[in-house]
Amino acid sequence: MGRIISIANQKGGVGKTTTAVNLAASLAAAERRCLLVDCDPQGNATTGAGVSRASLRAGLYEVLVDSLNPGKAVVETCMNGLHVLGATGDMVGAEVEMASMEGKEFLLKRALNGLKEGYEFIIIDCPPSLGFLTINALTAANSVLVPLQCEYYALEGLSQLLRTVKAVKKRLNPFLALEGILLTMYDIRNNLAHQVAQDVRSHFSDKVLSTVIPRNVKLSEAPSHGKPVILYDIGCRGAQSYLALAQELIKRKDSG
Amino acid sequence: MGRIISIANQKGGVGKTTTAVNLAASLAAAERRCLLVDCDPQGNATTGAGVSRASLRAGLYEVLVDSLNPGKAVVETCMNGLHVLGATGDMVGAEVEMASMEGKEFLLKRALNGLKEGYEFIIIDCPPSLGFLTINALTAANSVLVPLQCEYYALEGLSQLLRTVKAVKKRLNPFLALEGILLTMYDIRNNLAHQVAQDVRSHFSDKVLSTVIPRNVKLSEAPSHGKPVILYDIGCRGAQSYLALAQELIKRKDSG
Ligand SMILES: Nc1ncnc2c1ncn2[C@@H]1O[C@H](COP(=O)(O)OP(=O)(O)OP(=O)(O)O)[C@@H](O)[C@H]1O
Ligand SMILES: Nc1ncnc2c1ncn2[C@@H]1O[C@H](COP(=O)(O)OP(=O)(O)OP(=O)(O)O)[C@@H](O)[C@H]1O
Ligand SMILES: [Mg+2]
Ligand SMILES: [Mg+2]
Repeated sequence: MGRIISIANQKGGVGKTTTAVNLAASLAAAERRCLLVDCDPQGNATTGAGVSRASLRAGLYEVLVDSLNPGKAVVETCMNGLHVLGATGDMVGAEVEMASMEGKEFLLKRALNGLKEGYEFIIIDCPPSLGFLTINALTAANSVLVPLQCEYYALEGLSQLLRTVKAVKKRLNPFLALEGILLTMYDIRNNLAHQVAQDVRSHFSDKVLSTVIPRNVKLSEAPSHGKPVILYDIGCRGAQSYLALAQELIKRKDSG
Repeated sequence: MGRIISIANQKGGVGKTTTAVNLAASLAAAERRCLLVDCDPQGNATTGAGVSRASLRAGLYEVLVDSLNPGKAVVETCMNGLHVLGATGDMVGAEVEMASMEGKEFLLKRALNGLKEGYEFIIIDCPPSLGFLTINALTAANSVLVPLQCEYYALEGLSQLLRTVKAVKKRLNPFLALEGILLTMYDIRNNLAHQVAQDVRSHFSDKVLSTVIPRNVKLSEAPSHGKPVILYDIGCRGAQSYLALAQELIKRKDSG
């Protein structure tokens, strides 16, 4: 039964897409069938996984707004065991259209119900906002993974995000758990990163995932080649850290 | 008469807030009175300019949604000639409330009309989305400055943003011009940055501003001290690049 994990943080540029694409690919590499859902109109997760947005006949927009059968929008990727439900250009208009639909917060949850059987993990990439698309992703998810860039502005937004997660848990999804806070772009030479990491660990202790993602230029180069980093350069520190993250989450799931 | 420049890009984490705060401070240092408007519910520009969000009696939310006189929400900062119209916690609900208001795209334009006389520049920081708040900022502005991180995903979103700017110019603000594309977080050691910069210069040639902002850790440290970078460490490359940007924009304005 698919475990649905949403990758969310309204702060921009913290590594949500990089985490969604590379975690999904690392789970597939560990032979856990995985579906990557791109819930961001920017469509970065779609391209980062090597799927050409222009070639998609249908994507999440058609599933949410036109009630297309989600199975018809899922495509394969260059990796065995990794499928993508992508974001086409239409997604830019999705939030406005969804706002007036019946049961607007549950559209994604309902769409994924039919797909859960076929995957062990479903990973959802969210846009940098707390609008309808992110609310839909939190309502559909078993848990939320929060990438946190080790920078000052990123720390500022964390309490707002955790308040929103609590509100969604209370009103829309009582099963929503915090999978954890993932420290990203961690540069050991940078004092600020140490300070932010210490701050977060002292406030949120056991909620901080033990895997830390280092700043690694290969992670930002891989998307320009349309590949997850484990296919671009499996030996680099970026790839190794996402493979470790996948193992950490698999152990949690298997031990229930 | 105040020239209104919106700092916009729906891609997250590209340096919008860092540019808004440090450009506004650099303009004030050049004795051009400047108002910084925080149109992002995250409120990073408010804190980055040294204003405590909790201490604000009123902010942009009260001005847009409750029709408060904007002059009553403007506060001074630790720098002469730099004022802030900040974002309080209520801003999280602004977009939903504005969606049902009369003339919803013109709310910010109308609010700033009364303030333009008192400043030579008004700089507006936008959230990482193309929703109502960003549309309001583009409708109120004389021009839009687009910070572009020299990374692959950031390049992907540029054409969508420029389409939105054209659409706003056609339907809501015929005077809207592109101030320019500002290359940010430019790391000369990084091949990808060179490639992206070359790509952008070949596609957009004269629209790329001559000032380039280098990656510089002082720029990410300054906000944790509640100061624009020119007050934190004026000699660093980050501060020098924003002082140069201010000069580039002043020359353009003065030569009309
Ligand atoms: N650990 C890392 N080391 C180096 N670069 C990284 C790392 N993680 C992400 N990046 C790069 O930083 C930029 C921001 O990351 P990404 O786009 O994944 O963040 P995001 O949170 O999804 O952004 P948005 O808020 O726009 O959706 C991208 O260009 C990406 O390639
Ligand atoms: N030139 C630079 N060198 C080093 N760090 C930078 C630079 N510019 C910005 N930063 C840091 O990178 C992060 C992202 O920048 P910033 O928050 O200004 O982007 P933004 O576009 O406003 O993000 P959002 O989309 O969330 O509003 C911040 O932590 C900031 O301190
Ligand atoms: Mg993203
Ligand atoms: Mg910002």
